[in-house]
Amino acid sequence: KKSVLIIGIGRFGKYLALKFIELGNEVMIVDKSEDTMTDLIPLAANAQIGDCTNLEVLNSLGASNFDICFVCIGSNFQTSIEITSQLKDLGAKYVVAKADRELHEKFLLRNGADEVIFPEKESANKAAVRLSSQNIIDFIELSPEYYILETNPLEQWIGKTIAEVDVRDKYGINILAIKRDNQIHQLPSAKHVFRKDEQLIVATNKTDFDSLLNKK
Amino acid sequence: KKSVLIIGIGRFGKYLALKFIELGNEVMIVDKSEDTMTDLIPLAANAQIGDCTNLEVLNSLGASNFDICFVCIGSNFQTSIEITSQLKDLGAKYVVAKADRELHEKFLLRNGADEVIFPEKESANKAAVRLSSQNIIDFIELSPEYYILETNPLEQWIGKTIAEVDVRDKYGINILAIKRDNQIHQLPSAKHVFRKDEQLIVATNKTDFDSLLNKK
Ligand SMILES: Nc1ncnc2c1ncn2[C@@H]1O[C@H](COP(=O)(O)OP(=O)(O)OP(=O)(O)O)[C@@H](O)[C@H]1O
Ligand SMILES: Nc1ncnc2c1ncn2[C@@H]1O[C@H](COP(=O)(O)OP(=O)(O)OP(=O)(O)O)[C@@H](O)[C@H]1O
Repeated sequence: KKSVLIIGIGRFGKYLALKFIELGNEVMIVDKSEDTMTDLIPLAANAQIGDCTNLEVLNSLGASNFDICFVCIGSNFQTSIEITSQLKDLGAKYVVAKADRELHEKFLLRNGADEVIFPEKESANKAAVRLSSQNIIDFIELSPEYYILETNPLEQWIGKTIAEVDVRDKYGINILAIKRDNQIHQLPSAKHVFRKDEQLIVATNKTDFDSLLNKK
Repeated sequence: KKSVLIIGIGRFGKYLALKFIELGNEVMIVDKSEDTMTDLIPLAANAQIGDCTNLEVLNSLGASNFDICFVCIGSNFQTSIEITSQLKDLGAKYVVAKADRELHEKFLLRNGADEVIFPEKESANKAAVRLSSQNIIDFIELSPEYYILETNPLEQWIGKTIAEVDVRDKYGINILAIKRDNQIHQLPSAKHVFRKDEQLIVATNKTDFDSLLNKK
């Protein structure tokens, strides 16, 4: 499981913390105001009150120890960029920042964010795609046990066809597409031969994927 | 394609309008302030300036003619509930409202919203699920041509097995799961026999799905 640092417990930060905790991850929450954290404190692995634009406070968090650091302060451009940039300087491995407009997105990416999330834009796009089309569903959410993910072919599959390996029955995975040289080839035929340089995009359940990982 | 009414051109409303337009839908935008709409006016099918808590203004929009009506006013609880409720009274077919906190979500659903979107919560949950797990990807976004959606078996498939129908090669669709009585059965075997009362969750590209629809 992962260790996650979440700075800024607004609405986005709070739901982020709750979901990471629900999924069994170790979460540390930080906010300058204690009130935002009261409900979460019994659930979080660690909690700290402090202003993260203060370098001493930020230093004390041990940011480089976390798998992922989040900066969830959308409404203050300067603060969020400052904190994002400092986290990177302190050796944070992966920094995800929340933006509240496109300009904000741009500057965060230029100043240390490995990834930026802009909730209004993301959920508006998703809603339009889903409602614009007949019956389109966000399948991943239908079945929390069912994953769609990217993985490499097993060594023992290289040179064999999908049919020969019999991935569906032998391994419980469904190959949706094959990615090679950044190109995606959908619904590969059963005669497709596995190659070392490709990535498989598969649908599978957690149990089967875990046992697949154990076979690597 | 669909006809969409979007009331409230804040950030969520703006990206919603842009994406629906990009996907070829007919969009009417409404806001009490003209500035929010200037960039969109050349692209939208229709635009109106007006306060939608004013019943005359709301009446003039012809809400019942649209496939979907959106109320994208997150920061004013009363206004968004008022407008949502009025739209339903005016015969709107499907009303989607934006909420900015859980209480807001609850009241919107109780007062006319067929569906509520809470961007901060939705994108926080999605980010946590994706980053909590190794390699999990939001596959739908990888390939905008590739859809995951729900559909019925064709009449001519009923009573036959997946293998007999040869859905993958003959129809270009990949059956991820079968839904029956609200239960989801993942990765159905090739021997599964199609029944009239089930829903198929499939992965396919737009072209193949369109031709599938034409065979119904
Ligand atoms: N310098 C700081 N150090 C620590 N926490 C901070 C700092 N500045 C703001 N915060 C906290 O971050 C949280 C989120 O901030 P803010 O409300 O500005 O962001 P937001 O993105 O608009 O929030 P939401 O997720 O609700 O949309 C607040 O609880 C606030 O107390
Ligand atoms: N009564 C009204 N009639 C028409 N438009 C309105 C009305 N009230 C608010 N609006 C418009 O709705 C838009 C969005 O409102 P507001 O900023 O309150 O929502 P928001 O959900 O916080 O926005 P965002 O999508 O940016 O997060 C604004 O452009 C505003 O002018």
